[in-house]
Amino acid sequence: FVQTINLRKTYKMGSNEVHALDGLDLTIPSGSFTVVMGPSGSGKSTLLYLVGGLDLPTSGSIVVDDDEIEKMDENALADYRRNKVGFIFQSFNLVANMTAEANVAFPLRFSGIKKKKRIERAEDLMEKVGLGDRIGHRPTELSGGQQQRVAVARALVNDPPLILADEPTGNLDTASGVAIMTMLDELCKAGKTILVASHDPRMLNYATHRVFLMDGQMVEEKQYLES
Amino acid sequence: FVQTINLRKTYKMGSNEVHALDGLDLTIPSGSFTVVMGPSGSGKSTLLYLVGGLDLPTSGSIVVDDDEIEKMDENALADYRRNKVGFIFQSFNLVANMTAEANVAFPLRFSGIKKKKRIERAEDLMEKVGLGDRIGHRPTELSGGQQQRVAVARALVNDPPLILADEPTGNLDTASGVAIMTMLDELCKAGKTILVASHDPRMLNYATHRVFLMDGQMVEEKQYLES
Ligand SMILES: Nc1ncnc2c1ncn2[C@@H]1O[C@H](COP(=O)(O)OP(=O)(O)OP(=O)(O)O)[C@@H](O)[C@H]1O
Ligand SMILES: Nc1ncnc2c1ncn2[C@@H]1O[C@H](COP(=O)(O)OP(=O)(O)OP(=O)(O)O)[C@@H](O)[C@H]1O
Ligand SMILES: [Mg+2]
Ligand SMILES: [Mg+2]
Repeated sequence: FVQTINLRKTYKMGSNEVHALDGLDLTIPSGSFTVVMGPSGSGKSTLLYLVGGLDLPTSGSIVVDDDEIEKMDENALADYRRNKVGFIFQSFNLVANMTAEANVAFPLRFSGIKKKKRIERAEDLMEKVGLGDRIGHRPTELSGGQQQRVAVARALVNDPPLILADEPTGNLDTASGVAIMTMLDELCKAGKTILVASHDPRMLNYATHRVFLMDGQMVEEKQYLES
Repeated sequence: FVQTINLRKTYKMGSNEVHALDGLDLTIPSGSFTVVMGPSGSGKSTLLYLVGGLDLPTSGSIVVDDDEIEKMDENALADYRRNKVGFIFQSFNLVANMTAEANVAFPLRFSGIKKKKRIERAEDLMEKVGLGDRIGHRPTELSGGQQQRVAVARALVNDPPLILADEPTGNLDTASGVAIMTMLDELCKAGKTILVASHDPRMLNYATHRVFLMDGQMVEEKQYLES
C-alpha cells in the first residue's frame, strides 16, 4: 500500500543541514497497523507529513497504491489529501472559530453529502470518542485531551482508506487512550491501513508491523532499545 | 505553600453550566512534588491555571504562601505570575516568530539581568533539556517533543519557587521523558514546589504527594483506580 524509496527530507538552517529523514526505505502493507517509534526529533512527524502529501521530499519517492506522491501536481495532491488520507496532527490543528462538531464535519464539505447527514456523521463520531456532550464547544473551550479527540474524530469522518495518526494519545488518560487505540484497531480490522507515530508503548499491543527511527533512519528494534 | 479552599470554576455554555472545578479543598505542601492525575476533562489544567494566576476562580480561594491570589489586582497578579511561578503549558504556547533560545530567555526581560547573561542562561537550560543544537530554530522548525522541551526550559529560566507543569512529557519518548522528570525532581530536592498534571504513571515515582481529580472534584485513589 505505502512504500518509501530512499526517502530524504533535509532542512537548510543557514550553513547547517538538518537531515530530518535520511534515506528511508519503508513498506507499509495494505491493511496493516504499523507503529513508528523513535526518540523525540527522530523524524516520525516528517515521515507522516510526506506520506500524507502535506509536504514534498527533498529526494526519493513515496508510492501509495500505484501513485508516486512526490510527482503529483497541486490538484492531484489536494485530491489525495482530501479523499485518501485521514490525518491526526500532533498539535491537533483545529479551527479556533468553529465548534468541535463543525471541525469534525469540515472534511465532508466537498463530499456531496447533505448538511443534515454531515452533522449526523460528525455527532456520531464525537459520541464515539466520548465527546457527545461537548459538541458546541470551541477548541479553546475544551481540555487538551478533548481537543485531541476532536482531531481524531475529524480524521475519520471521511472514512479514508489510510489513517495517519501522529501521537494520538499523548494527552489522554489510560481509559481515553485505550478507547482511541481500540477505535484504530477496529478500523484496521475493517480493512483500513493505519500508520501511527507514537511514544506510547501500549500502541505496540495493536501493531501488526513496527518501525523504529533514529536520526531520520530506520534501525533494528534491538538498536532502538539499546539507545 | 499552596492551599485551595472550596475552589470553583464554572463555565456557562448557553443554558448549560460546566463545573470544571467543583469545590476543591487541596493542600500542596512547600517543597513537595505533587502529582495531579485524572481523566481527560477532569479539571487538571483548570486547577493549574487558577493556581498560576492565569485565570480567576468563580468562587473559593487560592492561598499561596500568605497571599490570596483571587483578591489580587492586575498588577500584583502579573508580578506573581512573573516572579513566583514557572508555567509549562499543555500546548506549549511558544512565540512563533522568536527562536527557541529567545523564547526561553523571554521571562528574564524584566529581571534586570544583562542580555549576555540572559542568553547564557537560556542556552544553559536548552542544553539541559537536550536541545543545545536547536537554539536558532523557531518553534515551527522543531518537532513536537522539542517544542515541549523548550516550554520546559522557559518555565525554569526565572528560577521560580513554584513550578506548574501541565502534561510536561506527553510528547516525549521514554528517555526524554525521564530526563524531564529527573530535572523536576532535582528542582524539588533543591527546595522548589512542583505541581504536575500528568497522565504519565511514571510521574508517580517522583511524587511526594498525589491528588486524584474526577469531574472537578478530589477523589480517593481507590475511586480513581476503579473508574
Ligand atoms: N472556556 C471553557 N468553556 C467551557 N468549558 C470549558 C472551558 N475550558 C475548559 N472547559 C471544560 O472544563 C473541563 C475541564 O477542563 P480541563 O482543561 O481543566 O481538563 P483536564 O483535566 O486538563 O483535561 P486533559 O487531561 O484532557 O488535559 C473540561 O470538561 C472542558 O470541556
Ligand atoms: N522546518 C524545519 N526546519 C528545520 N528543522 C526541522 C524543521 N522541522 C523539523 N525539523 C527537525 O527535523 C527533525 C525531525 O522532526 P520531526 O518533527 O519529524 O520529529 P519527531 O520524530 O516527530 O519528534 P517528536 O517525537 O518530538 O514529535 C527534528 O530534529 C527537528 O528539529
Ligand atoms: Mg512528532
Ligand atoms: Mg489539561
